[in-house]
Amino acid sequence: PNAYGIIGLGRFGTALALELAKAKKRVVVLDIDEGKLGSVKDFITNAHIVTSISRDVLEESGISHCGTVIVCIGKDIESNILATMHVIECEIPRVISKAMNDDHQRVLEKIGAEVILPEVDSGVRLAKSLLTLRTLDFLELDDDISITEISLSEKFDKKTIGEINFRAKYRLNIIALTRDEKTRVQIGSETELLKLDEIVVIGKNDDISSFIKENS
Amino acid sequence: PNAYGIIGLGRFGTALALELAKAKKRVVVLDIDEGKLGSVKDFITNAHIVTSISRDVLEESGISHCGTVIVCIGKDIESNILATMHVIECEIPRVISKAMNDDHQRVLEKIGAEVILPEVDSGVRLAKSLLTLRTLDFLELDDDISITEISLSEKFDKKTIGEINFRAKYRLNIIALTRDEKTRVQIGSETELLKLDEIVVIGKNDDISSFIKENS
Ligand SMILES: Nc1ncnc2c1ncn2[C@@H]1O[C@H](COP(=O)(O)OP(=O)(O)OP(=O)(O)O)[C@@H](O)[C@H]1O
Ligand SMILES: Nc1ncnc2c1ncn2[C@@H]1O[C@H](COP(=O)(O)OP(=O)(O)OP(=O)(O)O)[C@@H](O)[C@H]1O
Repeated sequence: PNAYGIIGLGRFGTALALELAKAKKRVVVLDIDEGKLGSVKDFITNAHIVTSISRDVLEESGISHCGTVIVCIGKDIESNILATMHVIECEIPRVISKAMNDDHQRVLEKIGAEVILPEVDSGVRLAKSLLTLRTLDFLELDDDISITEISLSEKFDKKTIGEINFRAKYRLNIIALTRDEKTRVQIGSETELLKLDEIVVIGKNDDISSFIKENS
Repeated sequence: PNAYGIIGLGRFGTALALELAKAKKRVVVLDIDEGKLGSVKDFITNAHIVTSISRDVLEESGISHCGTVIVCIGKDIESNILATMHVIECEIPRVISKAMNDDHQRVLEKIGAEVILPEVDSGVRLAKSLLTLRTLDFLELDDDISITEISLSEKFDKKTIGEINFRAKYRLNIIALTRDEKTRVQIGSETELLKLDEIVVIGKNDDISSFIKENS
C-alpha cells in the first residue's frame, strides 16, 4: 500500500528511487539493464531484472501491491506506454509516467496516468529563477508573488525585525529564519537577525528583486 | 548585459528559452540543427545555426554580450565542455551548464561553470513531493519544514482564521491566500476563508501531511 514502485532507472528514475529509499520508504525497482540495478543495490534490496513489463512481472515483483508507481522509461516510448497501461490495469491508486514530448503526454493522459516532463520542468524552473531571483530555489504563487530564501548581509547584523521596520521598508514578510542549519517559523518584530542568517520571505517579485540588489 | 544566451535547444534548452522569451527578455539561441531553431522562431528572432562553437561564433551571434549564458548541449559531452570553455573565456558574468553525469559535472565545475542536472533535480523534487505532500509544488527549507499550497475543503467555508484558531489547532502559519487567481499576502486573524481558496502554509512536514489528510 504505501510502498513505491519505479520502472526504469535512468538519471530521473535513479534520483527518484534513491531519494525515496533515503526517506526509509519501501521501494521496488525494475529495469531491463543489470548495470542500472547495480548502481542502486546498496540502498534498495527489492530490485528485479526483467526482459519486458507484463501483468505477471508486475505481480511477481510486488509492484502490483504498491500505492504509487512511477514509470521512468525514456527513449523507448512504446515500452513506456505499454508498461504504463499494464500498471494502470493493476489498479494502482496513483500512476505517474515520464513523457518524452507533447504527443506522448497526450497518450499517457488518455490512458489515465499523471504525466511528468522532467527536462521541461527543469527548464521552466531555471528560467523563473533567472527572472526573479539569483537563488535557484523559490516557489511562485502567481505571476507576481514568490517565496524565496535570501542570505542576509552585514547591515542586518544584531538588529531586530521591528527596529528595521522590515515589512514597511521592504514590503516583504519574513516567514522563516534559518540559522546554523535549523529553521524556525515563529517570527515576530522582536526577533533579532544575525549577519549570516538565511531568511525566507514572501512578497511581490519586484520587491524581492530590489531587496536582493540592495542587500547583497 | 541583461540578455540571455542559450546554446542547444533540446527539451530543457527549448523550455528555458521560451519561458525567458515569454517574460519579454532578450534571448539569443544557437543550435547545429535547423529543425530545432524552427520550433522557437515564432518567439525568438535572434536564432543562429552553427556548425560548432568557437570564439568567433560567440561574438558574431551576440552571445558574448549576454549577461547570462546557459549551455544545454546534452549527449555530446565533448561539445558541451568545449562550448562551456569558450563561453567562460568571453568573460560572461554568469555561465550555467547542463551536465549528463557526476564526472561531467566535476569537469564543468573545475572550468568555472555553475552546473545543473535537470533529470536528477526533477527526480529528487518528485520524491520529495510524494513524501510530504500530494501537491507537486512546494519549497523545502530544511529536512523538517516546508511551504506548500493546499486547496481548502468545505469545512473552512466562511470562517475566519481567528475563529478556527488555525495556528494553534494545526501548528501551521498561513502566509498567503489565493482566490480567483489572485494571491494576497496580508493575512490576519480576521481574514475570512472560503471553500475554494488555496492557502499557502509553512510548518513541519508532519503537520502539513496531517492537515492534508484531515482537510481533504
Ligand atoms: N521495457 C523496459 N522495462 C524496464 N526498464 C526499461 C525498459 N526499457 C528501458 N528501460 C530502462 O529505463 C531506463 C530509462 O530509459 P532511458 O535511458 O531510455 O531514458 P532517459 O530518458 O534517457 O532517462 P533519463 O533522462 O532519466 O536518464 C533505462 O535504465 C532503461 O534500461
Ligand atoms: N556543438 C553544438 N553546438 C550547438 N548545439 C549543439 C551542439 N551539439 C548538440 N547541439 C544541440 O543541443 C541540443 C541538445 O542536445 P541533446 O539532444 O543531445 O541533449 P539532450 O540531453 O537529449 O537534451 P534534452 O534532455 O534537453 O532534450 C540539440 O538540439 C542539439 O542539436
